[in-house]
Amino acid sequence: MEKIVAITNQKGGVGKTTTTINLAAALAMADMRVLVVDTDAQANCTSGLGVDRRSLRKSIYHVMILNEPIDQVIVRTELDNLRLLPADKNLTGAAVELIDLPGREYVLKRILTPILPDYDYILIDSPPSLNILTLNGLVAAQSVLIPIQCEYFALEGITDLFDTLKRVRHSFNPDLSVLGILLTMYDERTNLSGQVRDDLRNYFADLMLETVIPRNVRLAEAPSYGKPIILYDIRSKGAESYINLAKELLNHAKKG
Amino acid sequence: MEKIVAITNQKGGVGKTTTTINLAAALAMADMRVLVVDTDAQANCTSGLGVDRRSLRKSIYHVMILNEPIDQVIVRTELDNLRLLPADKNLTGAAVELIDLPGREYVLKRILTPILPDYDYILIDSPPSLNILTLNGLVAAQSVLIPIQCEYFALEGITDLFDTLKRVRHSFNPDLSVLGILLTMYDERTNLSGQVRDDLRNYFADLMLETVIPRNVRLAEAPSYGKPIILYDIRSKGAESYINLAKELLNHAKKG
Ligand SMILES: Nc1ncnc2c1ncn2[C@@H]1O[C@H](COP(=O)(O)OP(=O)(O)OP(=O)(O)O)[C@@H](O)[C@H]1O
Ligand SMILES: Nc1ncnc2c1ncn2[C@@H]1O[C@H](COP(=O)(O)OP(=O)(O)OP(=O)(O)O)[C@@H](O)[C@H]1O
Ligand SMILES: [Mg+2]
Ligand SMILES: [Mg+2]
Repeated sequence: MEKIVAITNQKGGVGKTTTTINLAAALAMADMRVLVVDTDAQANCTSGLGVDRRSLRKSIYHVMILNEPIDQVIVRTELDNLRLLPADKNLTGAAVELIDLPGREYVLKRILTPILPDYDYILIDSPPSLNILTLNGLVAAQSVLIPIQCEYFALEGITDLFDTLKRVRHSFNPDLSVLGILLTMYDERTNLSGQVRDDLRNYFADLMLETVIPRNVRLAEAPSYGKPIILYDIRSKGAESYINLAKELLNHAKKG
Repeated sequence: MEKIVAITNQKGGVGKTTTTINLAAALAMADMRVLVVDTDAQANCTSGLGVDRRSLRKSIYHVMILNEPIDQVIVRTELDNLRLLPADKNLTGAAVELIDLPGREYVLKRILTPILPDYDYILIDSPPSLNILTLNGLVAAQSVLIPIQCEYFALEGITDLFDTLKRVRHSFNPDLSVLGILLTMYDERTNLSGQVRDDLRNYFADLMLETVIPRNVRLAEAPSYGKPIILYDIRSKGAESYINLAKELLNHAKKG
């Protein structure tokens, strides 16, 4: 598994933030030093890790746009090995402010460079769009993890995402690989989940990760307590599946 | 119910597109002439109504950015009373192209003006972000319908949305009202759904719509056949709830 991973899918509500938080926590539990980077103005990663975005004086916005030093903005979380570069509402304007900056696609990559030695893994959560913030994540990353719900609209958007990855490789980040496609909110009681899974397996064969994340209400409850699932309910199916995902990725060879 | 309604929530995956398609179809079934406007580059409304975005020569992009006449781009759907102004992938670039246009917030409002007399209702589906396309929808609309999942992350984003509505009223559209907040994907088996519903009812009291949309897999299956739920499975709970929603809104007095 590469050190810097972007968790990306422009379709909304497919489990990007839930995957970022809980994969990061599972890796931290396995004694890896992990940084979560929240690039979404909704700041769901920030609140899901128990940090109140309204109480922050500085966020990723101040580092990317106002050149504040990154080590003064990174905060601790309840897990010793897990740190966070938090987001706040200012990011809503960042998409416009970044447009006029020279090298606008490389800003995130540039700000992460000095702290790379401090972490084993850096997970970047993306907003639900193919905007300049998502692009910054794909340029800074060495590989991309694609969460996808087992539903039709999520399936439809996947070709757009792969087109975007091709463009990013061509213009900005030639070494960007695909870590894998992760099925989320899988509900074995419905035919739909099974059909979409089969479609994806036929089409993307070796890019599909073995681990499948089931629909599990404990995963949706945990964020209201500001805790990753392993601190909220370690016995739940949700916690088990993200621990399995961390194990699978730690044993993972690089894919194309 | 006002004629032009934006269906908006920057949180991803809360049921914006599903609500736009199925409310529009239920209104069309009640003999209203309805136009659906798809402003999302994912073009889920377009495919959910059975139109292949790749086969389109023109879309809303060509009308908003290249000044093509709107009546040459609007297409028919399987329901006689329901038309569609389709989206396509070009919209991904539109957010940047619109930034430099004078009066960029009013472009959608301007292109809809000549066709207002042809429709009883115009429903505008928004992308999952507070970008210039969502803003265009909020400026063109007379009221806004806010779908919200009964989950924590969706609850968190609602204050940002109301802040945005305040700014839109102040700078661009003073008469923008809130048609209501619609609970979607409600799962009565989980405590979470009930808790979030109660939080919302305490906080937003009279803005909450009576109709609640249950989680119903038939709603997630219908888009793969390009059909609204009333054509895919009229007997399902999903179809029943959207028909109830249409009834409630048709009898609806304007709210603040
Ligand atoms: N496996 C799961 N089982 C049950 N609920 C889940 C699961 N994964 C995520 N959720 C819930 O589904 C909703 C959407 O997930 P999440 O917010 O992580 O998606 P996202 O892709 O980050 O959304 P956005 O596009 O808005 O950033 C959240 O309320 C979350 O708590
Ligand atoms: N009531 C429901 N029951 C079951 N599934 C639903 C329901 N409403 C929507 N869905 C499914 O949930 C997913 C998200 O819904 P939808 O795409 O309509 O949300 P959205 O807010 O438009 O997403 P985006 O933010 O990406 O535009 C879709 O796969 C849809 O089919
Ligand atoms: Mg998210
Ligand atoms: Mg949508």
